[in-house]
Amino acid sequence: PTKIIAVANQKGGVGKTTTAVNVAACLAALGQRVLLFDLDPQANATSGLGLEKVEGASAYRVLLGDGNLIEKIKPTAYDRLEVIPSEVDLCGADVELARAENYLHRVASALQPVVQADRFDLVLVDCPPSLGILTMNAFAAADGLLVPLQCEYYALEGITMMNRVLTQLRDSGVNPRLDIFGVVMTMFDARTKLSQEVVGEVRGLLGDRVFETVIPRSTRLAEAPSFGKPIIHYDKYSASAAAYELLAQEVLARINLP
Amino acid sequence: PTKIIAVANQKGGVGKTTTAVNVAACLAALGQRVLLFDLDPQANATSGLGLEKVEGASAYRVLLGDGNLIEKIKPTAYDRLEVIPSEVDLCGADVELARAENYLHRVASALQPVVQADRFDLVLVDCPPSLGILTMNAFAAADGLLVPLQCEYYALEGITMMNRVLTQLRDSGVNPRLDIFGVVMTMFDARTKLSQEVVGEVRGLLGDRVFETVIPRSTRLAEAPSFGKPIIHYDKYSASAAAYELLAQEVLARINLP
Ligand SMILES: Nc1ncnc2c1ncn2[C@@H]1O[C@H](COP(=O)(O)OP(=O)(O)OP(=O)(O)O)[C@@H](O)[C@H]1O
Ligand SMILES: Nc1ncnc2c1ncn2[C@@H]1O[C@H](COP(=O)(O)OP(=O)(O)OP(=O)(O)O)[C@@H](O)[C@H]1O
Ligand SMILES: [Mg+2]
Ligand SMILES: [Mg+2]
Repeated sequence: PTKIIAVANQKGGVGKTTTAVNVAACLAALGQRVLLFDLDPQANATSGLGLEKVEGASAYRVLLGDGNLIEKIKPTAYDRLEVIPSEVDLCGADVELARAENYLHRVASALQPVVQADRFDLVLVDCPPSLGILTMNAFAAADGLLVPLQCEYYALEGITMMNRVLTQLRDSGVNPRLDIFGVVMTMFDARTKLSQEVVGEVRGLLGDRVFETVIPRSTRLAEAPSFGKPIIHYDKYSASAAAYELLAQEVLARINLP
Repeated sequence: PTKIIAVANQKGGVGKTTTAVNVAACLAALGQRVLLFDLDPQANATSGLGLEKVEGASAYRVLLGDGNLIEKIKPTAYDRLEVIPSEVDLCGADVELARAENYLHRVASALQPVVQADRFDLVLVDCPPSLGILTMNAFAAADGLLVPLQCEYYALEGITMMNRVLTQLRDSGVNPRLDIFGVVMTMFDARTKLSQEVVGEVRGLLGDRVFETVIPRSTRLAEAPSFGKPIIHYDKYSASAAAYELLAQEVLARINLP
């Protein structure tokens, strides 16, 4: 059965897109069939995988009830990895959806034909940096949340807000099974006390929800998107490629848990 | 007369809050009377200035028509620097405001009594990482936009989106005078080619809208918020404190231009 995981954190710039793109690429290299669903109007995951932004190619029309999500699926240069691209028309989605019926379940119902077709083992949804309607839609559709967390102070503050929203969505019945699938610490800089302190604090707070693998801060990761390549195809032998390969193995093990 | 500048960029984690807090603190140290208006539900600017997040202390009720913004103004530990704090109730603002009358001009009308009181030389509005209704409200109220831009590839992609929105708001009459007041390059890492390339490209695209001062990547800047202090009060003699002091002088010179 196809699993749906939303990569989300309302704090900006914590590595959501970088994690979605690289976990997707590493899982595809491990033999999984993966769909990356870019739900952020910035469309960074789209360009991070080497695709152009094309007007009308996003899920926007489908979320408003026009057409089928399967038609929006595009191939990438990488085996077993496909993408639903984004582009700027998604900008209008929050306001438009707010006025639509059943406005929190538009992503869930749009994904149904994809899940029923059983083409993919995993759908990863890259979310924008907010708790707006697009992100709420991803939460309503997801089996779990993958939360990238930067090893910095402001990012730490965001955990309480995220937890509050999760509880609300669970208790209100929007998605009773919604929970944190895993937290991954990103941009870890071993030379700074701050990184060590934040990782210690997060492991204390969230225990074994936090993946063992920590993603180091690395310029190679920031360079790769300008070539439209995931790190394992841009610099295969780098420390950051190794880190994402390890993380992908942890994600796979956790998905397959009973 | 009081000038209103929105610190904005829909790309997340580019240094909006860090720039708003530190430019505000440096301008106050130069003798300006500054109000920092935290319009981000994450409330990072609030804690970055050492204030607690208090339920009901944000502008939320006032934006929905209940009460006066002047009552929400709080002092900080720093002379001539005051703040309108944020807290999590602002999370609901986007959806609530979407249904309100005149929903794009709520911040502008809430700020009117503050501007008429002439208590401040400058109001800096820290925006969330999105082009949602709260950010649009800040754009409608602003005399200009201060756009922090991270020296990285994904951040570069965001410029076209920002420009598109500005043109829309100007042409539709929401704010005919809206323009980019200035762009500041942030998290510059002199050791990487990527930083140099991005700065070169942005100066080519935006010319003298880009401030001369470039903010270096520095751990001291990431540490300061955990002590609730702007950099000039946390580590006065650091390179990043010097950079923000220079930037504040450039901002002041540009504000006073005829
Ligand atoms: N481990 C890392 N080391 C160094 N740079 C990184 C790392 N992870 C991500 N980056 C860079 O940091 C920036 C922010 O990362 P990214 O865009 O993936 O975050 P995001 O959470 O998706 O941002 P947004 O909130 O805007 O969607 C990007 O320029 C990216 O290339
Ligand atoms: N020049 C810098 N050098 C190093 N770290 C920095 C610098 N500027 C900001 N930071 C750190 O980077 C992270 C992102 O910065 P900040 O929170 O100010 O960005 P933002 O654009 O306000 O984010 P958001 O989009 O979530 O509002 C923070 O942890 C901050 O402390
Ligand atoms: Mg992203
Ligand atoms: Mg911020």
